Amino acid sequence: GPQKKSPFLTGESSARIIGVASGKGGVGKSTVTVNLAVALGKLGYRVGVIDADIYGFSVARMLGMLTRPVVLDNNTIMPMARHGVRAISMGNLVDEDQPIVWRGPMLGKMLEQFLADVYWGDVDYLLLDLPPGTGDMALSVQQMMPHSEILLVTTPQAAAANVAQRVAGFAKKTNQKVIGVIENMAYFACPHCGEQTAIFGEGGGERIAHDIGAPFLGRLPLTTAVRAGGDEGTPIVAADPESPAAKA
Amino acid sequence: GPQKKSPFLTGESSARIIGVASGKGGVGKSTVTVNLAVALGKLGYRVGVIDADIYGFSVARMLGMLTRPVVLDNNTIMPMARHGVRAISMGNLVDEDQPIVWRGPMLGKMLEQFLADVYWGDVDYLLLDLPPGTGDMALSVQQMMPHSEILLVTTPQAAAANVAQRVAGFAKKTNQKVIGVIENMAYFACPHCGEQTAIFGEGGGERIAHDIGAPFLGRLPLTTAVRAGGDEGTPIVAADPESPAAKA
Ligand SMILES: Nc1ncnc2c1ncn2[C@@H]1O[C@H](COP(=O)(O)OP(=O)(O)O)[C@@H](O)[C@H]1O
Ligand SMILES: Nc1ncnc2c1ncn2[C@@H]1O[C@H](COP(=O)(O)OP(=O)(O)O)[C@@H](O)[C@H]1O
Ligand SMILES: [Zn+2]
Repeated sequence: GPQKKSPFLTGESSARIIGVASGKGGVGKSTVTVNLAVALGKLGYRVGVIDADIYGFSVARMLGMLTRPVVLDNNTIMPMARHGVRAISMGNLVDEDQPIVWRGPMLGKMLEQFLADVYWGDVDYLLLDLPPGTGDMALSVQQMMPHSEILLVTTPQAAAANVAQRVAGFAKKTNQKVIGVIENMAYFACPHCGEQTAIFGEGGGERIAHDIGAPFLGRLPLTTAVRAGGDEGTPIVAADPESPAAKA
Repeated sequence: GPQKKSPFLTGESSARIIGVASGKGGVGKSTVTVNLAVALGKLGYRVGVIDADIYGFSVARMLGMLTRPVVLDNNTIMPMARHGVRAISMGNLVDEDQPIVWRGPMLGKMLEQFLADVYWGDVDYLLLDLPPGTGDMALSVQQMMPHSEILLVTTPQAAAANVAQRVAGFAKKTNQKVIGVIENMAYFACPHCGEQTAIFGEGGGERIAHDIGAPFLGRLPLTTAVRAGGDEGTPIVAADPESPAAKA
């Protein structure tokens, strides 16, 4: 059918649209998206977050907003709001144990609904937590919002950095700017003796940033607190603004 | 077009077909698939591995077989063979930095090609390293091979266990048996002082196994050796059969 109307699709909105991508799953895209959103909110920006990982939705849990959204008479969906951030996720529409068994084209339709039917108001940033891979959703985001930018998240090892590099190759083909690379799970500092171990290796983040000509935005350590914050719905930035992980 | 002929699709093959799934990416599906395959090979079984993660392919690197396959005159593809395992991956067909930018229906076609055009011979086990999510590939595997079974991999935290439970819900709907749950990255033993930290929390594996009524098959620790083996193409089972990680 005809594409729905949304300020993000018609160009009326002046919001910066940033897709947080990695190619590989489990490297910390959702964690970085949620913490970045809360950090931007604390700086006074109005921020929206769309959980575009339809099968592997996790933003609702990570922001502690696993309830259903308010839907107005005209079918407008009010976004969830917590920690100074507005957000919407499949986690707000179905139970967490409910598998979403859809084929590719449904993903783009869902994204359209999140963009057009949710009342975002005037946001400065719209962050999209992208699913792993360079398939249907990545293609839909690029086709619907060609001016969106990409923030690349990787862990240090070659296996993850190579997949992230494939995303950069995809972004290049579609003229989306990669605004930078964040390396997550860079090291683990033992809580007992303080020694650091590079469990996932070293250097992958800087290597890709160099290869693709994008700024390297820094490293985040692997910490139990970051993981616990994600499980409990209190992002580390909100929980402990002073910690080095939050400042990165 | 008409479905290609393959012993795995016509039921001629007596191989046990096991999809290694998790729902979430980055929890260790590929690592478990590759190590399980090598371990079965060491026990004398003939094992084939299909890297069904088309966008996030990593099996070729993990088995140290990043070269191109031999293709016979009649377009039959000879599988790669290393560490006593036969395997095929997108990593054998394209360069590692090459993004695969396909929509959903292409995924099923690629799976069909891996099943029908590759000369697997008589294998006892066919392991499928599944992509994250419950989308096109999961649906294609279930439709093409309804008797395939699912091995579920999760990490201990709630966020990952919930997504794995969605896969179990999907398997139930499609009558695929879940043969068991493996919990990966269960704890990290500091190489300096030996103390263990449950970085990713505890209990997710056992909780899902209990909830879905499937056997809990054990825990694997988070070790630098497992990660390094994956990056260098020498699976830990092949590298150090005595280590506790390999025995699980
Ligand atoms: N820096 C970190 N320290 C500890 N745990 C982390 C860190 N980053 C991510 N995690 C945990 O790792 C898991 C995967 O992260 P997630 O953000 O869901 O990755 P993705 O969105 O790439 O799949 C989550 O349970 C999360 O809490
Ligand atoms: N038990 C483990 N110890 C250390 N690293 C691991 C372990 N399991 C997986 N990894 C590493 O974590 C990353 C993700 O694992 P991978 O098998 O690719 O997950 P998936 O297939 O679920 O995306 C890889 O770099 C891998 O080497
Ligand atoms: Zn220690």
